[in-house]
Amino acid sequence: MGVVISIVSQKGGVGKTTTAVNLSAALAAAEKEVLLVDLDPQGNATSGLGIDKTKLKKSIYHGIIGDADPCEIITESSIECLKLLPARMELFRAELELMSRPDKEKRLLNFLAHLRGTYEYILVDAPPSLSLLTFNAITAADFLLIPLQCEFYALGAVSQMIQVVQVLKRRLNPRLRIAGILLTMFNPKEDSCLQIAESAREQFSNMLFKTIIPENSDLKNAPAHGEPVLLQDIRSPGSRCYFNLAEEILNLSH
Amino acid sequence: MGVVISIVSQKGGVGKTTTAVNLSAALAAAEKEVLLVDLDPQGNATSGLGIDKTKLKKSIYHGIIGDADPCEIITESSIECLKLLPARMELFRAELELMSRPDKEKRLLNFLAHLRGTYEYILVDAPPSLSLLTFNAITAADFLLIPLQCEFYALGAVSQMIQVVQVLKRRLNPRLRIAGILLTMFNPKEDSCLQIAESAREQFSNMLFKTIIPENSDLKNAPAHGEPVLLQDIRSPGSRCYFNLAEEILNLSH
Ligand SMILES: Nc1ncnc2c1ncn2[C@@H]1O[C@H](COP(=O)(O)OP(=O)(O)OP(=O)(O)O)[C@@H](O)[C@H]1O
Ligand SMILES: Nc1ncnc2c1ncn2[C@@H]1O[C@H](COP(=O)(O)OP(=O)(O)OP(=O)(O)O)[C@@H](O)[C@H]1O
Ligand SMILES: [Mg+2]
Ligand SMILES: [Mg+2]
Repeated sequence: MGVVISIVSQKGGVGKTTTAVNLSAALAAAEKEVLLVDLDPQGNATSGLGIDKTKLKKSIYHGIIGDADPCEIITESSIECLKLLPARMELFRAELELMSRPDKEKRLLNFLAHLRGTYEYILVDAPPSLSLLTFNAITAADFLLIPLQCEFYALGAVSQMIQVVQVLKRRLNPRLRIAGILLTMFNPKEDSCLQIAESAREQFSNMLFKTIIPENSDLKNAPAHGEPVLLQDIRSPGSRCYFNLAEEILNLSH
Repeated sequence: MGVVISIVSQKGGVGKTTTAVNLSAALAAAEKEVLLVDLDPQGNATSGLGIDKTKLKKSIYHGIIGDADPCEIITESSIECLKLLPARMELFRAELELMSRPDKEKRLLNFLAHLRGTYEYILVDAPPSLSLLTFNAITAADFLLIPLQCEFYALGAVSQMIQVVQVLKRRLNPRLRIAGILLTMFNPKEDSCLQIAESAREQFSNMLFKTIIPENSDLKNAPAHGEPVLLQDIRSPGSRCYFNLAEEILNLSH
């Protein structure tokens, strides 16, 4: 049975999409069948995989409002074992349209239910918010991965997120666990970065992944080429760190 | 009559809060009466000004749902001419609670109406989304300031935002204008940064501010000290660039 991992943080720009794209690519390179779900109306995971949004007939929007089956939406990527449920701008409308439905937080959970038999890993890239789309990502998940950029505002965001997760776990998803907190854009030459990483270890000690994602220009530039960094240079530090993270994910007990 | 400027981008981490805090401080240093409105449930502008959220009796949440007057919420900052309408986590609830109200996009507009006579500049820090809180920021504004970090995903976000603004301008706020697009975290040594800046000039030519905000460690570290960068070192590049931006804002015709 496939495992659903949602990548969440209400803090913007901490590396959610970069992690979603490159981790799913690394898991696919390890010959796992992977489905990446882009749940951000910005559709950055979709463009990060080089998909042309104008050519899509349907997107995840149609899936969660109940207008399409998964097979009508799922798109190939340039990596064999990696498929995508793409997002486009219309997804902004979903929050308004689902607000009055009793199962509004469970739309993604129900939509992915039939896919767990086909994919070993389903990764969800959530938008930077604590709104209905992110609640859907948390309710559908077996595990959460919380990226933490080494900057002041992002540290507070992690404790806020953990508070929200406790509430949603009780109300909507008792099986939910936090897979870990991932330090991203880590630059050991910056004092403030070292200090933030140090306070993260004190506050969240055993929740941190062993893998730390370095600040890395390949990771920053890969989206402009529309492909994960491992397709550009499999030996670069940007690729290797996400292979290491994939190793930790493969060892999660589920 | 005071001018309302909302700082918006659905892309996360592009420098909205950093701009809101440091631009409002620079305008206050030019002896303008300034009110900064924190409209992000993360409350980063509030912590960026060093305000202790646990000591607040009320926050902007109470203002926009109609439970409190501005004078019950407005807080002093460490800068004489700069006051703040602070945000706390409860603001996440506002979107759900306002959804069914007919004036849901105009709550902030109506709440600020009486304050335009007291403040010369009212700056609004919006969350990274295109949801009800951001619609409130756009509807209440005379001008929009759109930060653009020199990275691939942020460029697409600007064109998406401009599309949304055109729709909201027609429907909700005919007087709205875009004050400008602000290049942030600019690093001239990075090729990708230069390329993104070049495409921004081609796509948005006359909408770009002359001021460019450099990548600067003082700006990155200031939030940890709870104060704008000009209180740390008024001559640093981080301070000077926001003084230059303030100059351009003072010259906006309104
Ligand atoms: N390890 C890294 N080193 C350098 N730059 C990085 C790294 N990871 C991400 N970035 C850059 O930081 C920016 C933000 O990353 P990304 O878009 O993945 O964050 P996000 O959390 O998904 O943002 P949003 O909140 O808007 O969804 C992007 O320009 C990306 O290229
Ligand atoms: N000019 C700059 N130079 C270096 N770092 C910067 C600069 N401006 C902002 N930063 C850093 O980048 C990160 C994101 O900035 P900020 O929080 O202001 O963006 P934001 O758009 O408000 O994010 P969000 O989408 O979460 O509201 C912060 O750590 C901040 O300190
Ligand atoms: Mg993202
Ligand atoms: Mg912000």
